[in-house]
Amino acid sequence: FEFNVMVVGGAGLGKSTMVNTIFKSKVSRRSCQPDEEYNTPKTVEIKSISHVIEEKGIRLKLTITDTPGFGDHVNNSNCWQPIIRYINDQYEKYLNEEISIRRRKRIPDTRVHCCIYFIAPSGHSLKAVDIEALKKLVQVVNVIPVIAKSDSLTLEERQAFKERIQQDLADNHIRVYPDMDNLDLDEEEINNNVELMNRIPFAVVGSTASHLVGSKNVLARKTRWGIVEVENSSHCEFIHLRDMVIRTHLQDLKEVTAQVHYELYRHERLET
Amino acid sequence: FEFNVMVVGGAGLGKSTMVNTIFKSKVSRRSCQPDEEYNTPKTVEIKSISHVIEEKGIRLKLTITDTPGFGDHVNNSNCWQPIIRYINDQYEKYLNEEISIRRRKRIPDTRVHCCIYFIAPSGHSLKAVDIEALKKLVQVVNVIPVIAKSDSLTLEERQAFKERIQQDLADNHIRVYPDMDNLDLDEEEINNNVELMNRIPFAVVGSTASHLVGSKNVLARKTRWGIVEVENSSHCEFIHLRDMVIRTHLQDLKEVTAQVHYELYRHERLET
Ligand SMILES: Nc1nc2c(ncn2[C@@H]2O[C@H](COP(=O)(O)OP(=O)(O)O)[C@@H](O)[C@H]2O)c(=O)[nH]1
Ligand SMILES: Nc1nc2c(ncn2[C@@H]2O[C@H](COP(=O)(O)OP(=O)(O)O)[C@@H](O)[C@H]2O)c(=O)[nH]1
Repeated sequence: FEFNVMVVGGAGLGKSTMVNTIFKSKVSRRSCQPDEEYNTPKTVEIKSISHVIEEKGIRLKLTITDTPGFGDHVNNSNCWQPIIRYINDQYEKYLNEEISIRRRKRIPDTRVHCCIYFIAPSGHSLKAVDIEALKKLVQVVNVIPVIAKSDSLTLEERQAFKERIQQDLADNHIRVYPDMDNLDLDEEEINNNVELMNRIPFAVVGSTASHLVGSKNVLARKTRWGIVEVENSSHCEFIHLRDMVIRTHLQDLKEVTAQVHYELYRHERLET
Repeated sequence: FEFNVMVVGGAGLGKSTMVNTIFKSKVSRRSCQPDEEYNTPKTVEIKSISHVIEEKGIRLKLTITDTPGFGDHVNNSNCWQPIIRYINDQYEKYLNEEISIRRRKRIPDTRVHCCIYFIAPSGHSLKAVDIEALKKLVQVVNVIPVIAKSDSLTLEERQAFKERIQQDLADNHIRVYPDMDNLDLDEEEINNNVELMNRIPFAVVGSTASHLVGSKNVLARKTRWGIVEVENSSHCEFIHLRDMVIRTHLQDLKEVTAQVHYELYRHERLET
């Protein structure tokens, strides 16, 4: 089982920390430490890290791809291009394998099943770069936007910001995951998804440090003022993100990638 | 006595909150409330707010100018231009008055004496836009860089970030205030300034809300995890910024503006 996630967003929004947090939050439960903590070079190239994790008794090769400082130049026109190209390259690889006469029984799947887009916690609205990048990204991949470093917002600021972002997405016709049009759902699933859609963008916090809270050692970010518990849903929505991506919607994210995004790519490639 | 400060930086970095914080921190001490709390429209134009405050028994008309969301476009080439133009317009106004035959006894001084530049708390390094903007700004005005919303960094992250910024400034030959070359100082003043220079960029936090801490009502930002006390120097460096700008270096900021920046402008204008 392969599952491929990509993290996209400006430098310093905690993407690399989040990559490690996701692995630590899944891996440490099975008392099997990640081989190495992935260090943040000032990424200038697209870098992936993979680990085998266990989810519901199923072993899964989770690969998370970190993208370079995005939107960090004076002129950021088309800064999303390298990311779109990487995503399409994976479709291309898959397509070549698929149409090959001597193709392997099981085609290695490096297609990006889910792109987590990090929004800076400005408290105002989406930036112009975010809007342009998201418009392009949702055309080729499942995108789940998150509010990065959400511990820098009060709960009131967070809620107001979230609503503003949802408005910005609607105004710009940006359909993030889950896009109800792509799903074949029963009534209960629809309700769950509507609830999820109202929560997106998830307000996340990342940390690989453990701290003692009460009698438990938990993943947390310790600041001068207190301890932000990463896996405590009354502190932030990391758990919602993690469970949606790796548990409840994993299968669906793969299916939509294969049946919607990849099919679109294949269609356009084979026509030309 | 007129003193003019400008705040510059990206949207959502807490500039408008800082404007109010500075006034509240000065004005409330004299039990004289600001007439109105300056509201953050999504500023699309340069806006000023003035209050008369008392400092060391001297009444001072403090004017703070808030600049529009800076660097918020996809392409931010020359986004500093409107700000540079505003600064030069004030020199132009002063010059016209100064060279006028029928000039007023006391020339109204709208020149920007100090520009506070807000750096996003990414934890990495200066962004390309910051470097380009700072290079241009220090040529025309006294610039004091600050780390915005510094409560989103741990003390370790803050110190590492500060040192990296100081390195970036040095590497790019960006001389922020206080620029020792511009000052005529005795030994004690030199030592104080060296200490200040090592602390810049100040790690600030802004808030206009008051909260009870112990038995005192203090300006603070209340989050889910604790109370960030704005005027507590073990929490952030707002006090250092405020005291430097409004107390210890006020006179010097005005003198350097008049004798260095304005003179340079005047020289270039009268030659052409
Ligand atoms: N306040 C806050 N800081 C964070 C969080 N996650 C990471 N950081 C800090 O933000 C800085 C940049 O994080 P990093 O993961 O390198 O960001 P990247 O450039 O997006 O990969 C580091 O100092 C991190 O410790 C978070 O959830 N909240
Ligand atoms: N974490 C944190 N948030 C702040 C701080 N100052 C302001 N904010 C919040 O950041 C958001 C944007 O602030 P604002 O003053 O409008 O920023 P501006 O666009 O630069 O003028 C608001 O939700 C503020 O409450 C601060 O020092 N720390």
